[in-house]
Amino acid sequence: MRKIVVINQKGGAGKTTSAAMLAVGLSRKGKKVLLVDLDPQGNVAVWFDIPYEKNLYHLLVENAGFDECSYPLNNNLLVTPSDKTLAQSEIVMAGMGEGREKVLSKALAPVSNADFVILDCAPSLNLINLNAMLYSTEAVVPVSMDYLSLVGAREVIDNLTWVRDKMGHEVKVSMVIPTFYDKRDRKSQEVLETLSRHFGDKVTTPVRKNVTLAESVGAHQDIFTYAPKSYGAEDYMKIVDRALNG
Amino acid sequence: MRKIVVINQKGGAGKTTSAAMLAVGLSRKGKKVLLVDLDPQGNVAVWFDIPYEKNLYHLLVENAGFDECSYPLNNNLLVTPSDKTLAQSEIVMAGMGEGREKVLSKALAPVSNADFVILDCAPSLNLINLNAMLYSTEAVVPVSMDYLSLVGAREVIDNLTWVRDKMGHEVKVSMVIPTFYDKRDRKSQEVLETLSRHFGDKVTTPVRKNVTLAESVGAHQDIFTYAPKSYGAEDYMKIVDRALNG
Ligand SMILES: Nc1ncnc2c1ncn2[C@@H]1O[C@H](COP(=O)(O)OP(=O)(O)OP(=O)(O)O)[C@@H](O)[C@H]1O
Ligand SMILES: Nc1ncnc2c1ncn2[C@@H]1O[C@H](COP(=O)(O)OP(=O)(O)OP(=O)(O)O)[C@@H](O)[C@H]1O
Ligand SMILES: [Mg+2]
Ligand SMILES: [Mg+2]
Repeated sequence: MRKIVVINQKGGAGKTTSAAMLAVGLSRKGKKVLLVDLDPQGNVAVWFDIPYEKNLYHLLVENAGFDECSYPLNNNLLVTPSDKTLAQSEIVMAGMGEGREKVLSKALAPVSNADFVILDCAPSLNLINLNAMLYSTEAVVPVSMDYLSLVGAREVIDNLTWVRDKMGHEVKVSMVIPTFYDKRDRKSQEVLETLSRHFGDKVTTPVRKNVTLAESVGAHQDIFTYAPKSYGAEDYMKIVDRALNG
Repeated sequence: MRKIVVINQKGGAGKTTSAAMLAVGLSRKGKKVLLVDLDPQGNVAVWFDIPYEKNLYHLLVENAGFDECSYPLNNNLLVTPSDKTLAQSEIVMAGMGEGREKVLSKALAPVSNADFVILDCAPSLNLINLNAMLYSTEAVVPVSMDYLSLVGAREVIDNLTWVRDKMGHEVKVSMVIPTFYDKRDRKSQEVLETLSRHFGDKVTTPVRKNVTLAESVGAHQDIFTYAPKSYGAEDYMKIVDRALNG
């Protein structure tokens, strides 16, 4: 079972889009996938218009069962949504003593028949994201083509190094996804080169800036359904194939 | 003294760019401005390459003096930077009892000779942002031209309403800034119309998608210095003028 944390502290780097399109794409290829939204913004449930009751908050701090807190998007894909109530989980967990960084791992322990568990992180340095890093074995880092997002990616590496050195848990970076790529911008080219210099062959095909990706959200559909021939669908499908062969 | 919180929970909505360009633009027009970075990403200090020692963390929880924690960017503009240490402030403040939402107001009480105090928020729902709302009298909400950023803007309004009803403190929305606007995208037009319907004349001139704004960060300059004739400089200067006359 591959346990993947999708993470970059920088806002708007393309985390939710990458986590969700990876999850949907893998499920369309027959893999069993669980997508967990770790952000109180709750963008995953908003995007796919998921009518839910219990969510990650109940799973983490109210001892709800995993089945009560997960909802099928298709035959191969379950989603555990979040919303504002997740901010309350952070507070409760911060108040626990020992074990506060293992709450998510405990809550997801019953999940055993998935091929992939994908965690979509909030743009913060918080206890829930630490829980996510401790649960996962690999990290996917979306990086938008600007200087500040590179700074965010650098911080992810520092955080993963800290988790390895201070907590003895290894999360390897399996993919760095260049997002909002526009080959006409010299800036896009420069940032892509910088990423390649630091991350070599972990850098995936770039996801081109493509308004259909933003439109698919308002249409409450994944990109493969909304615009199967778009650059957005094409780029993310290549990333799905890479994840399958990785 | 105008106390402005720049806020939108959505990542990458253009908060830091708007807060900083508003601050710099106002200072260039002779106003005395304090810009406070409330985000542990510390993007303001990174952008302007500010060599600092004490920062917002020391001001909030180590009783450092305001003068030790603020640095001049020009004759009219002081910056109080942040970095990872700010995450520690959040933890300390959460542990305080009564008064935990007033720590920032107390820390900024000595600031009296500024014309504008501008607070750049992190993309989160946290105690520091609540402190920011309680200190401020007006809110500026950058909204990028996509559905999820509209959802974030909606949440800002809900949060401000909660602060008014539950805590008796009024923060009026003085400007809603459309960001990453591209008139060739139907999506940009739709989101702009939606904003106008909800916020009427509080909606400012849109800030057009303009790669020079992203480049100015890597060049460690504000847009007026980096590219004075660019759309980025033009759009933000109109917003500065509007703030001056507002
Ligand atoms: N390649 C792309 N081209 C155009 N729009 C995109 C692209 N990728 C994502 N978007 C849109 O940009 C916005 C930001 O992307 P997204 O929400 O995935 O980033 P994020 O890192 O999850 O943000 P946050 O930090 O708020 O969690 C969304 O509205 C999304 O639909
Ligand atoms: N109008 C624009 N055109 C092009 N690039 C822009 C524009 N406005 C901002 N940017 C760039 O987009 C990125 C995101 O903007 P910014 O950092 O201001 O957003 P933010 O809301 O502060 O993000 P966060 O949620 O991480 O705090 C930055 O690299 C910035 O330089
Ligand atoms: Mg997201
Ligand atoms: Mg910012």
